[in-house]
Amino acid sequence: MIVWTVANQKGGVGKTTTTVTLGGLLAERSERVLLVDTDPHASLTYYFGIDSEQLEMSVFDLFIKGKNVKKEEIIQMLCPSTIEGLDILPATMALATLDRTLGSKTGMGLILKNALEVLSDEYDYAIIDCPPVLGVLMVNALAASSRILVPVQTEFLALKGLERMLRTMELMQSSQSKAYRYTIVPTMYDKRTKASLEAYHRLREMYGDRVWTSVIPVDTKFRDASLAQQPPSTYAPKSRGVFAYSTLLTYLQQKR
Amino acid sequence: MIVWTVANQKGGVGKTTTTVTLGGLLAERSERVLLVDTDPHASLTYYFGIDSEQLEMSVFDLFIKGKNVKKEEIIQMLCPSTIEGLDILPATMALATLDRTLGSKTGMGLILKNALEVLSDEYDYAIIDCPPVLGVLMVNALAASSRILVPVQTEFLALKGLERMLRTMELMQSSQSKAYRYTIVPTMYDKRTKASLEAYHRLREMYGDRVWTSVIPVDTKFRDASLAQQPPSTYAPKSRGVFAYSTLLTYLQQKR
Ligand SMILES: Nc1ncnc2c1ncn2[C@@H]1O[C@H](COP(=O)(O)OP(=O)(O)OP(=O)(O)O)[C@@H](O)[C@H]1O
Ligand SMILES: Nc1ncnc2c1ncn2[C@@H]1O[C@H](COP(=O)(O)OP(=O)(O)OP(=O)(O)O)[C@@H](O)[C@H]1O
Ligand SMILES: [Mg+2]
Ligand SMILES: [Mg+2]
Repeated sequence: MIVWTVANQKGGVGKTTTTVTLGGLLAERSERVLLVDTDPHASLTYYFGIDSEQLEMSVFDLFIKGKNVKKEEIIQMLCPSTIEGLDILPATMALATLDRTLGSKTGMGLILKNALEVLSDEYDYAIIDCPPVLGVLMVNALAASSRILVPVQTEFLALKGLERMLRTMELMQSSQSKAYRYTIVPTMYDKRTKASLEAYHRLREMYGDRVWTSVIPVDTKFRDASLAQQPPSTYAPKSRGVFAYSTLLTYLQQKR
Repeated sequence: MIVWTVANQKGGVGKTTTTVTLGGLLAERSERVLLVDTDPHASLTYYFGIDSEQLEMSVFDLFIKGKNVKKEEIIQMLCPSTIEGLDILPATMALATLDRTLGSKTGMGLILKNALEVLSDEYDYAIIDCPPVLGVLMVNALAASSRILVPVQTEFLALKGLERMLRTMELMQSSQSKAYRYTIVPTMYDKRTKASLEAYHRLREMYGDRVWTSVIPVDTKFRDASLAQQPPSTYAPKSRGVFAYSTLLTYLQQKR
């Protein structure tokens, strides 16, 4: 099972949209896919019409049960989606308390990694959607994954703090003693504005081949798809936004 | 001094934009204004061209010094802005560690409230920009303020989880035994799409007079203003976005 994390401390940059769109495209290509929601605000969970408040079990329970959680227990936490081959490990608001209650305990950084290893023969891909926070949930996501996707809006202010954040994420992951692989995904690119073009060139100057070779354009179909509670790849398969994500997916699969 | 908090656990909804625009408008009306950045990603700090990584002192130091911080020490943390009468209390990435290190200690919820009381004869207004997280920084902001402004995108997915979040914020504040006053500010309203209109009507149905009587429209000038590192009220004073915020400001000042 290949595990990707989608993360950025800046809010509203398209983390959930990236997770859902890539997940939908992989399921169309007959891969078995698990989407993991680690955001207490539960956007991914709500996206698929799952009422986070009604859930009895969620990612939060993985942290309560700790290292000895059994496969059957994890499977009970999963929710099917309307898409064949695509399941959700949902989030609840209770995750917002994790940093305060468990943050300083040792060994809490590998809970998600352990749980996904238990499930690794059930799925081909797992994609983890992160909250816009550098906390214990992010540490877990980084430890569990082989590559981090960092959506970055193509605007100048979005480039501020990016360098520092990438370094902090590297530190958070370095305790896992493995290669730190990330791909910057320029998103919400608006070809009509000069600011977008300039910011994109600046990104490529600063990060070279760590930046994906293309961009995700601004596309209103993404909002419409979330209103329809369908992955963009199902809702608007021929849209330029989905086409861009399928190019990204091919690029990522070649990189492994 | 009147203190407002701008908060929403959802990312990218316009919290920083709301804080900067209202701050700029108040300074134009010759009010003395302090903008407080409690987001570890430091968007507000970078907006004003302040390099968060070079700062010796920031909001983080208020938590280190604790209740006995002196007025001179707080004044040293402040940064002037290019706008007459508008100062910034900046943020650093170190704030990301607060929940893990101080979250469970008692008495950490009133640090910001105490500090702003010390400064209360220096400013007429203070506006606190929050990270998209329900944590110890949010507890501090809620305790320090008389009203919470909640920017909400006019789209269906943005309405999911809103009820739960407002209730959680009320619980976080109830320990301060004062009235819980919030105003929902519909933002990024796009009059061309039916989804925006429907979501706006849904908001009014659900929350009645807790929703501001108008909306902040989608306006590309906000991104341009942040690129120019000027408050929107300075950069594009006649834009429809700034006009909408000045109507909001008049509404809020009448509500006190
Ligand atoms: N390429 C795009 N073009 C236009 N709109 C987009 C695009 N990508 C995402 N959006 C819209 O932008 C908003 C924010 O996206 P999303 O919720 O995926 O961001 P996020 O980074 O997950 O936010 P959070 O920080 O709250 O987790 C949504 O309304 C989404 O539909
Ligand atoms: N009314 C609007 N119309 C168009 N763009 C807007 C509007 N308000 C904000 N924006 C843009 O949306 C993006 C997100 O805004 P902003 O950074 O203020 O959100 P935020 O809620 O503070 O995000 P975070 O969750 O990261 O703190 C920015 O690029 C900003 O310029
Ligand atoms: Mg999200
Ligand atoms: Mg912000």
